[in-house]
Amino acid sequence: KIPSDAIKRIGLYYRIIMDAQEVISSEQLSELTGLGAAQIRKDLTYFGQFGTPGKGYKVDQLKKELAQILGINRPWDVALVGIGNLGKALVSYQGFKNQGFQMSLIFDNNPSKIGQEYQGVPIRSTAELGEALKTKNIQMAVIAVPAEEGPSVANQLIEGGIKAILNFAPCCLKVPKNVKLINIDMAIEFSRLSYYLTQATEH
Amino acid sequence: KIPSDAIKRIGLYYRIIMDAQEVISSEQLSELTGLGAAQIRKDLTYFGQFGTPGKGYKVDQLKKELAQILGINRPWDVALVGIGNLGKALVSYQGFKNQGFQMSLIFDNNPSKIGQEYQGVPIRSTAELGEALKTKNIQMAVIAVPAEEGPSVANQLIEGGIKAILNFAPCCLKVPKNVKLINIDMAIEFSRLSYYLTQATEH
Ligand SMILES: NC(=O)c1ccc[n+]([C@@H]2O[C@H](COP(=O)([O-])OP(=O)(O)OC[C@H]3O[C@@H](n4cnc5c(N)ncnc54)[C@H](O)[C@@H]3O)[C@@H](O)[C@H]2O)c1
Ligand SMILES: NC(=O)c1ccc[n+]([C@@H]2O[C@H](COP(=O)([O-])OP(=O)(O)OC[C@H]3O[C@@H](n4cnc5c(N)ncnc54)[C@H](O)[C@@H]3O)[C@@H](O)[C@H]2O)c1
Repeated sequence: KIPSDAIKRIGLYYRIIMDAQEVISSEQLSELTGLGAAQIRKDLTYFGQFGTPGKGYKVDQLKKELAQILGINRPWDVALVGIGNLGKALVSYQGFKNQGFQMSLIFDNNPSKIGQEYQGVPIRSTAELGEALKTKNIQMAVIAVPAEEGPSVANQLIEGGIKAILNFAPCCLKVPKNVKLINIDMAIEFSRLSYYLTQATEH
Repeated sequence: KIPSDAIKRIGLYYRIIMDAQEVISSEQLSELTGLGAAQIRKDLTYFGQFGTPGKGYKVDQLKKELAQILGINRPWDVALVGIGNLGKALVSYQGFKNQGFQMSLIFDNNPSKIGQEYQGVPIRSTAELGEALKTKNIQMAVIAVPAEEGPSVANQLIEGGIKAILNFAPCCLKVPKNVKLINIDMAIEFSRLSYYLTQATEH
């Protein structure tokens, strides 16, 4: 079982080699990422024998392999629940589309938003969430609703067949074993920064 | 040296006990967070002797202690660079202010934005970044500019005395040893989800 940190680094290597020359060495990747060359080589060997010792990795080949490993060699339709300030920023963001992730279904429960469009995508009522997800066979969703709504929205998504959730709401979600949940909690990241600043002044 | 994951969990415990009763047990915290009770007790012992075995933790006391450890027992002025879609979502967000983090300085380099206000906060030119940061003794900053601008913005911030950076731009930043950098890379989190979905279907 490959550590999640290694998967994150693989995602980073993939993005970095998007603009790379024909051949790239682990030293060059180390220079670009700030990670150790040995770490990079180890991460890549989890997945196979890439590259030639002393020569480096053929970029086109590595790109293909990493895209296949990460599953980004195909488009993904993503459901977004909550088209507020954060939701709008996420839908406008080109960076996700560049890797094949399209927020193609938007749900909200605010009557003044339902039936509107955001960047050409219709805003649907969460009442039709389950049906819409199953019809389009959506497996991935983003939660961008207030904390108190997170748990019920997560349950609705899972009932609709969602198997992978990126959650921005500052709440603890309980999901079944076969559902992958990633929480991005920005407020907690801020408190990590204040922790380190406080430590630094105390020593 | 306490692992960064433990610091993240401490931030989570703090938020959870904000709404807690007078006394809370590690079992209750386990129920609320989905983390193991033993893990929780171990995390808390990094920082001192809290609570009474068999009885639990006094919430008011634990709140005070954790706020002090995390450094969120005081307000923090945060500089934001880049008031685009993501920047606006961040400034509007009440959740940061609830923990004492206020984005009180906003910088951008778009002439049509400079001199405007966002939610009552003036948008300043990045040309005056260094001076404004030093005048207000700002130590913490958020980077919400495009990837290609990230490195130069980071350098400007560090020259202006910033010691802690939360970076949303999908670029690798190099910072001195005394600067704490946290990267939030949402596109990479998406590729982790697609990795797990791809694994699930292959097994
Ligand atoms: N804005 C940020 O920068 C930021 C940062 C960190 C975390 N978050 C978190 O992200 C979430 C969204 O933040 P925001 O600033 O966009 O808030 P917001 O209030 O602007 O948007 C929330 C949206 O969710 C909708 N909504 C509420 N309940 C719903 C439900 N049951 N089903 C469907 N839609 C529902 C609302 O109608 C609204 O459109 C919150 O949980 C917040 O804590 C936001
Ligand atoms: N929008 C999202 O949901 C999202 C998600 C993940 C990552 N990101 C990343 O966050 C960053 C911001 O995204 P966005 O959607 O808000 O983009 P945006 O284009 O809406 O906003 C970028 C802002 O930065 C300003 N800017 C550009 N160069 C600058 C400089 N040198 N100094 C000061 N300001 C400068 C622009 O004028 C603009 O206001 C990007 O790096 C993006 O990759 C955004």
